[in-house]
Amino acid sequence: LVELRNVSKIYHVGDEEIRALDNVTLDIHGGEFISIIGPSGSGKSTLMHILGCLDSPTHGTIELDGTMIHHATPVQLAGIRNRKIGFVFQFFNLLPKLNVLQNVELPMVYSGVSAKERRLRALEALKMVTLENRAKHRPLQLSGGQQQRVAIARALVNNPKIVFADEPTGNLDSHTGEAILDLFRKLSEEGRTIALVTHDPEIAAVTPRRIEIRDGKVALQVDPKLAGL
Amino acid sequence: LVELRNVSKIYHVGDEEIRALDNVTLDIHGGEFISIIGPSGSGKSTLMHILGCLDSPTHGTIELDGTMIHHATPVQLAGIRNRKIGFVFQFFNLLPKLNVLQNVELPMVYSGVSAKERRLRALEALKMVTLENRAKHRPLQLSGGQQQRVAIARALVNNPKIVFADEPTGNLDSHTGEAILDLFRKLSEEGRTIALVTHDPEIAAVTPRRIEIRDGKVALQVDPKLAGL
Ligand SMILES: Nc1ncnc2c1ncn2[C@@H]1O[C@H](COP(=O)(O)OP(=O)(O)OP(=O)(O)O)[C@@H](O)[C@H]1O
Ligand SMILES: Nc1ncnc2c1ncn2[C@@H]1O[C@H](COP(=O)(O)OP(=O)(O)OP(=O)(O)O)[C@@H](O)[C@H]1O
Ligand SMILES: [Mg+2]
Ligand SMILES: [Mg+2]
Repeated sequence: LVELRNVSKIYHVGDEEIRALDNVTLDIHGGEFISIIGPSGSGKSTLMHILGCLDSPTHGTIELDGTMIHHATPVQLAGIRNRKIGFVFQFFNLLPKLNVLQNVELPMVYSGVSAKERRLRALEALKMVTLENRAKHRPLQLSGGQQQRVAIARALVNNPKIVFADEPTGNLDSHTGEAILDLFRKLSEEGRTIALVTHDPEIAAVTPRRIEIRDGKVALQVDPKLAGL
Repeated sequence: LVELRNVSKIYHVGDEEIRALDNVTLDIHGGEFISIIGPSGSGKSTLMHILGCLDSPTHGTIELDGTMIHHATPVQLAGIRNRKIGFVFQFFNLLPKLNVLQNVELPMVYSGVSAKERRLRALEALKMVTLENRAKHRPLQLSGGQQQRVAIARALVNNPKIVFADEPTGNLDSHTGEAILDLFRKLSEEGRTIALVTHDPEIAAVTPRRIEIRDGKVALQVDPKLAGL
């Protein structure tokens, strides 16, 4: 489904070079449930942004569902993202001037869903994260964890084939976090491909595959077949 | 040191009333090391903002180090905050146009510390969170966890008597998180008062006192004397 070949992401700040990703080769197969773990600053968010077609690599190639992404134009990338990928950002990226319902409807505005249908599906997605009672409020009137749950609802509203989530339970207590993990597990059972970044060892333990990153390199891959999990 | 009496915080959105805090009475004594725990949306950040003199209650009184805060003017509040309190926000609130070093120096600019002294103390604080090598970079060039550590360094740079930190390890892997917790423990041993909001049960377990919040009410207080910890 997604194939990275020798992908690097290099930033230049002043005369310094920062290798956020360093020559990463990685395959993600359809229907997998994966967690990405690693120390702070190791390259997890950078990897997710590249996998999610939000950022392009400095070197290397990416193939997503048969399309060579590194050649695609920004408009083509936006189309692929909108139709195939749901993304939950580490710091949510909600639009403060829209209310919660409008934020969740947004991906469907781009894909041309009717206003009535948008509203129904957005309310359903908010029910999945138990926040339908805050539909008319604005993101900054919610707590950190509540905003995170709105961002999760927005990522799921277009029924994406692939979901990339960057620490989706980072601002949630363990009880609320477990409910969100159950949601992702259910989506995985429906055949969608799910990749989560997490610092929580309990979450990493329940996903069949773990990808470990250190200093921009993929360190360790625990595959279900090898690990006998 | 800090006494809350019948403090409520009530928001009005449309015709709805949201009781973020509901009649909270609470004492925090000098030198305590406390964790504040509770579900997402239960009122933890709201409580911290009121304890940290960043927000005022709708009802009730607060006394901090002998001063009745609820009567203080914004200028007086800023002075009290700057001299006595270090605050780590749940989402950092770093200034994107300043570099990392300038962000950490900022509290000392307000308290009139010389440029040379500011620079030395800011670099020392960055060393405490192992980020001195990113001093010249900007916050948005750092990862989520790295930004969080800059926010911690900024909160400590003025040697505050009281430190309030809202999920200071939320974006950190367990190894980096433990290093930060050790830092707070050391500060507590120096006699400072430390209150941390956390979703991490392992952190809550190591602080001598835990305050549990549910639906804006302080549910349970485990005191060291009572719990025999
Ligand atoms: N400006 C606001 N307007 C309306 N409601 C608000 C506002 N700020 C917070 N709230 C509500 O007050 C309640 C408490 O919010 P608070 O941010 O204190 O929760 P929290 O315990 O910190 O949660 P989390 O763990 O998700 O960060 C929540 O229901 C939240 O939606
Ligand atoms: N725009 C940028 N300019 C320069 N360096 C950057 C930029 N964005 C990220 N980096 C650096 O790239 C490295 C990887 O960052 P990334 O955000 O992927 O880490 P992460 O694993 O997600 O960390 P965290 O767990 O703290 O969120 C870090 O050292 C970071 O400082
Ligand atoms: Mg990250
Ligand atoms: Mg909060």
